[in-house]
Amino acid sequence: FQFNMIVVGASGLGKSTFVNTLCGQQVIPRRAVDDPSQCAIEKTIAINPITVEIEEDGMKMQLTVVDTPGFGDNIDNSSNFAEILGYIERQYDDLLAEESKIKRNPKFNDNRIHVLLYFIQPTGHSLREIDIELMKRLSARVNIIPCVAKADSLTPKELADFKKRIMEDIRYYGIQVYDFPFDEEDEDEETVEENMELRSLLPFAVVGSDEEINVNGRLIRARQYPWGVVEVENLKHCDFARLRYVLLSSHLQDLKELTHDVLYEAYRSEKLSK
Amino acid sequence: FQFNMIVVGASGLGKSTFVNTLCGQQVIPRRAVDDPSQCAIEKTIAINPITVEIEEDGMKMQLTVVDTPGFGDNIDNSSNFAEILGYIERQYDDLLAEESKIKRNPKFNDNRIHVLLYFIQPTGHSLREIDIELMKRLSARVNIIPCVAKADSLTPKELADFKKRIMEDIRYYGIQVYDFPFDEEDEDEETVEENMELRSLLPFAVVGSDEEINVNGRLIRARQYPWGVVEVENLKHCDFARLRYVLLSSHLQDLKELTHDVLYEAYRSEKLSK
Ligand SMILES: Nc1nc2c(ncn2[C@@H]2O[C@H](COP(=O)(O)OP(=O)(O)O)[C@@H](O)[C@H]2O)c(=O)[nH]1
Ligand SMILES: Nc1nc2c(ncn2[C@@H]2O[C@H](COP(=O)(O)OP(=O)(O)O)[C@@H](O)[C@H]2O)c(=O)[nH]1
Repeated sequence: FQFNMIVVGASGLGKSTFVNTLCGQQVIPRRAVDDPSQCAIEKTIAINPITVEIEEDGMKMQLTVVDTPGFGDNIDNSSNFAEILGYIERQYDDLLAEESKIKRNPKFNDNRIHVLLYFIQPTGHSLREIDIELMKRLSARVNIIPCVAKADSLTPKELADFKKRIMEDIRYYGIQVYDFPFDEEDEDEETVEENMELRSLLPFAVVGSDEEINVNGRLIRARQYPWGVVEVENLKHCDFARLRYVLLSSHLQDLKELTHDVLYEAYRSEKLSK
Repeated sequence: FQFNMIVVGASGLGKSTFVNTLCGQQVIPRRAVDDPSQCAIEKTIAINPITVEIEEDGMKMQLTVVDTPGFGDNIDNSSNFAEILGYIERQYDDLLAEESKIKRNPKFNDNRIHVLLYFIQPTGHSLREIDIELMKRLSARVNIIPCVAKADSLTPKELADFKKRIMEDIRYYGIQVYDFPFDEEDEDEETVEENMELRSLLPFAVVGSDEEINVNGRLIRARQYPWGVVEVENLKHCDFARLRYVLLSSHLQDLKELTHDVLYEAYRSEKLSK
């Protein structure tokens, strides 16, 4: 069972922490913060796929995560787009090349990205130009699920307003995102309701943590502040648990199918007709 | 009594909220968030001085605040520097022109900026290229006090590590900031201790709020989350109260004097010797 995801967003939005939280283990190491000369200003955005074996619902799966450090830090961020899009398209090119071989490689590794989680700065205002540009350009090549990063920095009202505004921006700018599509005639009522509810949660409010805190005798992933504890799996605190279920369980298959049947096919036709 | 400050930082870092919190009144209106076509992407950074009368320690004062919306939102942010630096230098030029007049204007308004509060994204990592560039260039012209914006999104340990790293970056990149200078021989022990302690708090952890919450029967500015309440004036929650005292009381005079005796003089010599 293989699932490939890429996490995109500015540095410091909690992407590595999210990946570790999702996998339930320290997949991406904590970045050393104590050395100014070890420049945190990565002029080129390094794209690093990391594969980890995780267990979900009793099933083993290979999760490949691509973290994109350094994005958005620079005064001029235009080269970052090209890097991320280039990475996604290279995986399509690899498969295209493999499919056209006479003698195929049985060990070929399909690294096509099944979902891109786009981490949005919790500004409380609206999408930034850089978010609109990037999501628009990538949406033709990969399933995008927009997320509000560090959602614990927004009060419930701010979060609700922000989510509403983000989705209005997404519609206004014609950005295609994965919005839990369903065919009302094909699916049973329960599936329709579930998908409508997930759609209403977009963008998912993400909180992650590398720390486990003792809360009422249980050790859980949480962020401990002087004024209280944010529990990552508490649905009253954020949408992490819902997102995790969507990615690793309920919608994994749909995301893979869309990637293969729609996005890859579109790329292939464009490429072969040139 | 007149004091002029400019607040600089990316959109959505809580600058307007901070100004309202500092003044104890709604000086900068809440931005309308509900209209995608009312583009939040301000391509030019609008520099808007707002003057408000506030009372501090029983003394009336005129506080002029310059908010800088839209900074850092664009894919290419290089023109923003010029705007902010240009604004600061224009106030120096106005005074220079006024001083050289034969017949001076008794009603001349001195709008020179006495302090620039630089709001840093609470990434938890280090200064970004854009922060280093901007602070370095502005430090020759204005007193800079660096602040951690939305400090309630960092746990106590993250905040301490982040503050330490920011100050290391500031030293490493040779960025001149206002660090509560004192002359150990001139000042009394109490003043020396106070300044050393303020210096150790840099960058100031800022939290602001437009809302008043009832906490133990008192109505106080706070941010209410499902997991707890962040109290703006609580020194265990953030440094807001210390910063307010520094700006409007204890160090107001020093900031004005440095602006006039050092920064303006340096600008004047450079300008007149060309
Ligand atoms: N407030 C908040 N901080 C977070 C969250 N997740 C991670 N952080 C902190 O944000 C900082 C940067 O996190 P990191 O995962 O390295 O971000 P990345 O640069 O996007 O990979 C660290 O101090 C984390 O502990 C979150 O959900 N909420
Ligand atoms: N977490 C947090 N959010 C804040 C703080 N101050 C303001 N906000 C929220 O951040 C959003 C943007 O604030 P605003 O003052 O408009 O930011 P500006 O664009 O820098 O002027 C709003 O939803 C505010 O309520 C703060 O100290 N902490």
